[in-house]
Amino acid sequence: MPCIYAVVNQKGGVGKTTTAINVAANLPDLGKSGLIVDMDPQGNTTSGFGIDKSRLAGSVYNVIIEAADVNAIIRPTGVPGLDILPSHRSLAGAEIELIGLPRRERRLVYALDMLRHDYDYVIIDCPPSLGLLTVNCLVAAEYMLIPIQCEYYALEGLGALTHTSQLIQRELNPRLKIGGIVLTLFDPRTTLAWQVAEQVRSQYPEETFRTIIPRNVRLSEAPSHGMPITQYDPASRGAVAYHELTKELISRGAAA
Amino acid sequence: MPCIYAVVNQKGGVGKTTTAINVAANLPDLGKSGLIVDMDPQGNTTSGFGIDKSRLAGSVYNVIIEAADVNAIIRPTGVPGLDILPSHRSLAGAEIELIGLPRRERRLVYALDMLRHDYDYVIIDCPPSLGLLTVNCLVAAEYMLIPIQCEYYALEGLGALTHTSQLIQRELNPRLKIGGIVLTLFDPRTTLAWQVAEQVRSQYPEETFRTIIPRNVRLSEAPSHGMPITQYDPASRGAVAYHELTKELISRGAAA
Ligand SMILES: Nc1ncnc2c1ncn2[C@@H]1O[C@H](COP(=O)(O)OP(=O)(O)OP(=O)(O)O)[C@@H](O)[C@H]1O
Ligand SMILES: Nc1ncnc2c1ncn2[C@@H]1O[C@H](COP(=O)(O)OP(=O)(O)OP(=O)(O)O)[C@@H](O)[C@H]1O
Ligand SMILES: [Mg+2]
Ligand SMILES: [Mg+2]
Repeated sequence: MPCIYAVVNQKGGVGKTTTAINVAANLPDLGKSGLIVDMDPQGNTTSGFGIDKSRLAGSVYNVIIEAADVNAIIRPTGVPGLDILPSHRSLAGAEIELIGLPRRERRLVYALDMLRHDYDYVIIDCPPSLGLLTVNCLVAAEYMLIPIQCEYYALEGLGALTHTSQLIQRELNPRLKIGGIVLTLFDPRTTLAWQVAEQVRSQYPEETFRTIIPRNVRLSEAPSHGMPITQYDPASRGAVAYHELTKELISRGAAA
Repeated sequence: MPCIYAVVNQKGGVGKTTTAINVAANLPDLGKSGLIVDMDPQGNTTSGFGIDKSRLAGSVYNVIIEAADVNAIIRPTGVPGLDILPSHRSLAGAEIELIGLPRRERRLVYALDMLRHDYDYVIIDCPPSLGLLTVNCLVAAEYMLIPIQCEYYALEGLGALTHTSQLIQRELNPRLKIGGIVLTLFDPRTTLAWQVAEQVRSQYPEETFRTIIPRNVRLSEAPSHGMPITQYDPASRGAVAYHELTKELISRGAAA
């Protein structure tokens, strides 16, 4: 049974995709196999690995809407030991289509139950909303990995997210818990960043990872080359931080 | 009949809220009256003006779901000449509730038709998705104001956005057009920013505003003080840029 993480925050642009890609890409280096699932209609995770969405035979859309075989749609990334269940633009219509389907919150968890390959980890990249696509992710996951940008609006959204996750824990998925909160896009030159980091750590001391992800332009360049940071610039500050974060995540899980 | 702009981009964190607030706040200084509408369940525009969402008597939720009187719910911001139709966390459930309502795409446009005050401009802040809330914004609007962050993923989303807006033009709102594309979060020290800016300008030469919004920490500090940049730090580079942008937007409209 893989360890399933949903990388989730309805606030936009906080580093969900960047965190999903670069944590997943570090897993094989640390001896763990992984599957990354792109549940965002934007498909940034899929293109971040250099995959052309318009030429895909199938995507997570077919899996959750048409109950297609997930094993037939999963494909390799450019990282040995890491596969992907890719997104497609058709996913944009899925939230409305899901409304009329039976067990609409459980379509993803049923699909992941059918996985033939025994991955150690599944990392799910969520869209910036709390609609049915994200609900499907939270029903399938055991842990939430919550990236928080060190900016004012970041704190605002945390209340709504914990409210939604408690609802899901109660009604749909009792095993869901916070796996960790990761401070991202940290710019040490601004007082705002230190203030927000301090506030998040004091509000969630246990959950907040020690590793902080700095703002590092190499992280935003990597997707334009279709590579995770581990391949694009493994010596960069961004790469070192994501390597440390992944080690911390694995050791936390092991300790649980 | 006010000039209605929807500030829209399904990519998260590109500066939609920051652009909506600071363009709207500049209107009275330029002799125009305005109403800002917060259609994002996160309610960042509402809190960006220092309004406590949990103490509101009513919000845009009541207007679009219960057909409450918009004139009774609109309230002043701290900027003379600018009012707000605020958001509320109940809006998070609106996308699912809208599905079962008659004329579900037109709830916002009907409400704005009932406005008693004759505003010059209405500025609508959209959530980071292309669901029914954003569709309501695009049906109500005459112009789309599209913020684009100068980063790789920003270009990815433009195709999906133009696809959706053409659908809306054809099926629901023939007067909808691109009012302008504004380059945001521009950091001149990175080559990526120049590359993306160059690519957007060459793909959309007519639509892209001359004014570029620089990355400026004062813009991200202002909301924590509940003020637009025009009040928080009117001499900052961010304030000057949004003043120039608003002038350009008004003169474009006048020329149309
Ligand atoms: N630590 C970092 N340093 C520099 N740039 C970063 C960092 N993390 C993310 N970025 C860049 O910031 C932008 C937003 O990040 P990303 O797309 O990962 O956020 P997201 O939460 O997935 O956004 P969305 O809400 O649209 O899904 C991207 O252009 C990305 O390349
Ligand atoms: N020009 C700028 N300079 C510095 N910071 C900025 C600038 N524009 C926006 N920001 C900050 O970047 C973050 C994202 O901006 P904002 O919230 O306006 O984007 P958004 O597109 O509305 O996000 P969402 O998709 O969640 O609605 C915020 O913390 C904001 O304060
Ligand atoms: Mg993303
Ligand atoms: Mg916003």
